[in-house]
Amino acid sequence: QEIQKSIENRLKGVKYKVAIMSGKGGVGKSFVTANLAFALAFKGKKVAVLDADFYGPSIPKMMGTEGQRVFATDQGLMPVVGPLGVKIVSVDFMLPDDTTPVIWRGPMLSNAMLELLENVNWGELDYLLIDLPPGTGDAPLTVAQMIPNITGAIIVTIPSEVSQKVVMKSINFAKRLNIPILGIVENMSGFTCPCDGKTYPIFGSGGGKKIAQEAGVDFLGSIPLDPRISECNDKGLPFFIEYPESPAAKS
Amino acid sequence: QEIQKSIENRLKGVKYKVAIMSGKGGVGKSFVTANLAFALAFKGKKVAVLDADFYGPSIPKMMGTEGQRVFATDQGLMPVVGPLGVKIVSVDFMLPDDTTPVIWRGPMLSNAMLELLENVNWGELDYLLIDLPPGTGDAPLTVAQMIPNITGAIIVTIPSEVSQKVVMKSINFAKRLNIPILGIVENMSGFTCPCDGKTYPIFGSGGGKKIAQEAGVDFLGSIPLDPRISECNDKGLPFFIEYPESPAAKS
Ligand SMILES: Nc1ncnc2c1ncn2[C@@H]1O[C@H](COP(=O)(O)OP(=O)(O)O)[C@@H](O)[C@H]1O
Ligand SMILES: Nc1ncnc2c1ncn2[C@@H]1O[C@H](COP(=O)(O)OP(=O)(O)O)[C@@H](O)[C@H]1O
Ligand SMILES: [Zn+2]
Repeated sequence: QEIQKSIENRLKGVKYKVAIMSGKGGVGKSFVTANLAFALAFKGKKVAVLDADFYGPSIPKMMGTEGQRVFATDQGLMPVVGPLGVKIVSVDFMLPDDTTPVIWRGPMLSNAMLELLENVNWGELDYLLIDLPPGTGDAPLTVAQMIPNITGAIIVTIPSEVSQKVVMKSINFAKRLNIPILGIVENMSGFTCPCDGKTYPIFGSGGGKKIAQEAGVDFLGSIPLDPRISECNDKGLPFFIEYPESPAAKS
Repeated sequence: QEIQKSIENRLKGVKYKVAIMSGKGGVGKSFVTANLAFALAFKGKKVAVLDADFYGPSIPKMMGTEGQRVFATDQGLMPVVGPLGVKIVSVDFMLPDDTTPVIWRGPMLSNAMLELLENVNWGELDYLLIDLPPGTGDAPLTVAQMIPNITGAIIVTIPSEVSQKVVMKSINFAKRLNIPILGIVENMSGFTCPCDGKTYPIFGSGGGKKIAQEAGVDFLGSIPLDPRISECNDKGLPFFIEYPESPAAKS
């Protein structure tokens, strides 16, 4: 197809393409994507982030680039450049304002996604991180079917059993579409109270390891529930943590 | 249209139709829906729940009805009956097993939703609660456009600023589609540590009230982060809480 060729052309300078997915919303996919991007950029890598969640984009705010715009030039659509030189593309950079709902049905969403993939000028990159929305519908399908040679997917979950069920669906989705699974990151593993240093497993515990075993994939590590994480995300600042960011960053 | 008529016919015995939405995933929509249904049934009301999240259904597990089936009879599709007599319909009751991903694009999803709305025999009900998926795409649109006279929507959020942005989109979605907003419930407001009784605002604080003011709607109350809630949800047991469930239950 014509479209496939022009997408390949736009992505030919990208070494690794990694999707961050979960199936379940609110588990921390955007937080993990933003901090992975910051951590890789901090090590001197050339990194970009594609916020593929058109209905609920959180990347612009988490990466300190709220209200910026993507401009069209004769070289194509130029990404916004955030902290540490990370290039970012999100639908929020193309809307009148960021409280405007994107009320699109599947076909319109897929077309908008294809427009982006065909026209964004990413340049030379070591990593393109793709923050996928919850679910296994149009956006993940278009990404999986139209982006050539995806290096792999990092699956994010929280410990609860309710979330595991839905996360297993997205693992089976990745397997069906031949996307290699790089591993599982468990987020919001427990809150360590400053008053006594005790850890309270608010969403339960062990869910991430269990899924990794069931699905036969690596467990990349866990990230605690930490008020400073939520605060950094709200302020758009990188939160470097000694948790799986290092194993996840190696992938 | 033909379809609209048969949906109206199926819903003519339902007094109140309430959508529980948020735009953002993982804020506790399914938890609020399940407990609202249990609380209303506990007061003797006839209640049903439609799990409109086809990609990530959590209602069956939270309401203790995992693995059950919906059967077709000459009267139509008969809902599963859960604890306290609550009737439940979810796509998980129609899949081979609940880790099978629903890999459908928009049009297929909308058709499946219409099939359900046309064929489920709800019978006489006081309340039909509709648990909407995250986003403002095919599922919320089909519900908003095809279900006649929706009583209103309850919006669920967590306190973080990142979530508020996305929740505002779903409020604007409801306003555009003329769905009255019954109010805002803030969930995961803070964790009260048993060791010292101090409350830690893990996801920040005040987000729910702020959105209620900005959008000019009622603030129905807040629910704390509580490990017992996550546990009850994983076990499919009703967790009666003295928080906004009472004001929300009145709506
Ligand atoms: N480990 C954590 N500790 C505290 N807050 C977190 C953590 N991970 C994510 N958050 C917060 O939880 C909310 C949901 O995270 P987000 O990355 O938007 O999830 P998703 O992209 O899966 O929907 C955000 O407000 C974010 O700041
Ligand atoms: N107040 C709360 N305290 C502790 N856990 C909660 C609370 N509300 C929801 N949960 C848990 O958080 C996860 C997400 O909730 P869920 O209702 O599935 O969200 P949504 O339907 O918005 O995606 C589930 O594991 C649920 O058990
Ligand atoms: Zn404590």
